[in-house]
Amino acid sequence: LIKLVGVWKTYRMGELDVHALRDVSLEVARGEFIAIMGASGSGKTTLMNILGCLDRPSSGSYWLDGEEVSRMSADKRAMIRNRKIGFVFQNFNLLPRTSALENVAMPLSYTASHLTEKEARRRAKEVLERVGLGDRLHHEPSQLSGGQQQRVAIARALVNKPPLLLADEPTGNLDSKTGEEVLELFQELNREEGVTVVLVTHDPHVASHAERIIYIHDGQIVEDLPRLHS
Amino acid sequence: LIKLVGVWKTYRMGELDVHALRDVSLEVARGEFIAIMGASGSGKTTLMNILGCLDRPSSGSYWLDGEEVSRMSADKRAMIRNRKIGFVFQNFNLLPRTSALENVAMPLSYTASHLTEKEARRRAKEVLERVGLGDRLHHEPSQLSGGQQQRVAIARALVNKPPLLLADEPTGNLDSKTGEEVLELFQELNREEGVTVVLVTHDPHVASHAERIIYIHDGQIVEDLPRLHS
Ligand SMILES: Nc1ncnc2c1ncn2[C@@H]1O[C@H](COP(=O)(O)OP(=O)(O)OP(=O)(O)O)[C@@H](O)[C@H]1O
Ligand SMILES: Nc1ncnc2c1ncn2[C@@H]1O[C@H](COP(=O)(O)OP(=O)(O)OP(=O)(O)O)[C@@H](O)[C@H]1O
Ligand SMILES: [Mg+2]
Ligand SMILES: [Mg+2]
Repeated sequence: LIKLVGVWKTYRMGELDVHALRDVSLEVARGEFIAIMGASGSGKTTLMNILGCLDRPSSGSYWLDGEEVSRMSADKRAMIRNRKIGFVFQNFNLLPRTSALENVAMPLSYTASHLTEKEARRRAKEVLERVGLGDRLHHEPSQLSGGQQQRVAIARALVNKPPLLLADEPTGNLDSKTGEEVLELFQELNREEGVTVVLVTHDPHVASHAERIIYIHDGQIVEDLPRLHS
Repeated sequence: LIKLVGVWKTYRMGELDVHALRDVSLEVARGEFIAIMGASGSGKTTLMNILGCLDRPSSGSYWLDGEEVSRMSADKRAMIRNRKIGFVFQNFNLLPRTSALENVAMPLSYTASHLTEKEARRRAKEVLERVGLGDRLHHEPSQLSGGQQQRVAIARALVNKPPLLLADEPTGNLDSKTGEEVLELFQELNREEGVTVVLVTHDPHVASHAERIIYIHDGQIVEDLPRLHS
């Protein structure tokens, strides 16, 4: 499903270059559940933004589902994102002044435009109930706790059952019980719907839910191991 | 230093009332290092916003350093915040389009206005180096990773050495090594400068750095225990 070859991402800051990713190559098969770990600033979000077609490499290639996407136009990449990728952002990126329900229903207007507004809202409600927010449907982001906002972001990424789920530290604001429920939901989608999951985390316990763990250090992949079965 | 008596915080949402805090009473002595834990949505940030004089209780009282602050005007509370409280926000609240260095130097213009701009920037630089961001001084928030932004927020809260440090999930975006360095810095300020620390966390390992742990559930304090010494 995913094939990165020789990807670099460099930011020019005046005379300095910041190499956020250096010569990254990675393959992920359909249906895998992988975790990405590494120190703060090591390049995980940069990698996720490239995988999610939100950003382009400075050099190197990215094949997603058989198409080379890194040189496509912004419009084409947006279409691919809407149809194929669910993204849980590290900083949530929810629409302010918009209820949890409407935030979660939004992707359906791109991908499932055959649904009536009523059906879209019903599906959004189901996913929100799944992450424990059935009693917060009409709250706006500013009326939600940090972990509740994170769960709205998770629900929004899942509502159109995308083939690829990219989750950037999705449990960072959740207590262990709530976090566990979210991870079990990801595992269920992976096992039962074949959703490919790529999850960035700082927490080894969260990473243990994946079958393969990739370690990034200073923009390079330094380890790529199957999880140790306990 | 801190005395809350019978504090309630209620949000009116149409016909429903959301009781974010219910009859909360709490005392924290000067120089203590306490952790607050509880499920997502249980009321931790609401409690921190009241302790930080950013918000007022719906009913009940709050004595900070001998003054009853809950009924003071917004201006008076802002003055108290600037002089006495360092706050690490769950969502960072950094100024966009402003470098890490300037974000961190900002509180000094209120509290240490005798410093020249050069001295203020030097002090900001020292704190940023302390949290491992010496090579990111001139990056703006959008040019920083999630954990780097979190560390800028931490540095800003510490730069004027406030007597009370309130930190709302300050390690949520940090890998364990970087998180440990931040917690050791808090412990050092607590031991050597007598800074009173109130830290919200979902991570029991983080909470173990405190000497007392308070558990919140559905807006109420349900446990208040000294840490088990291991
Ligand atoms: N402005 C508001 N209007 C209505 N309800 C609110 C508002 N702000 C917060 N709430 C509700 O109050 C409750 C407590 O919120 P709070 O942010 O204190 O939780 P928290 O313990 O910090 O959670 P987390 O661990 O997820 O950050 C939540 O259920 C939230 O939905
Ligand atoms: N627009 C930018 N300009 C310059 N440098 C940047 C920019 N965006 C990111 N960086 C730098 O690239 C590096 C990698 O950032 P990235 O966000 O990928 O880290 P991360 O692994 O996700 O970290 P965290 O765990 O803290 O979220 C960081 O050192 C960061 O300062
Ligand atoms: Mg990141
Ligand atoms: Mg909170």
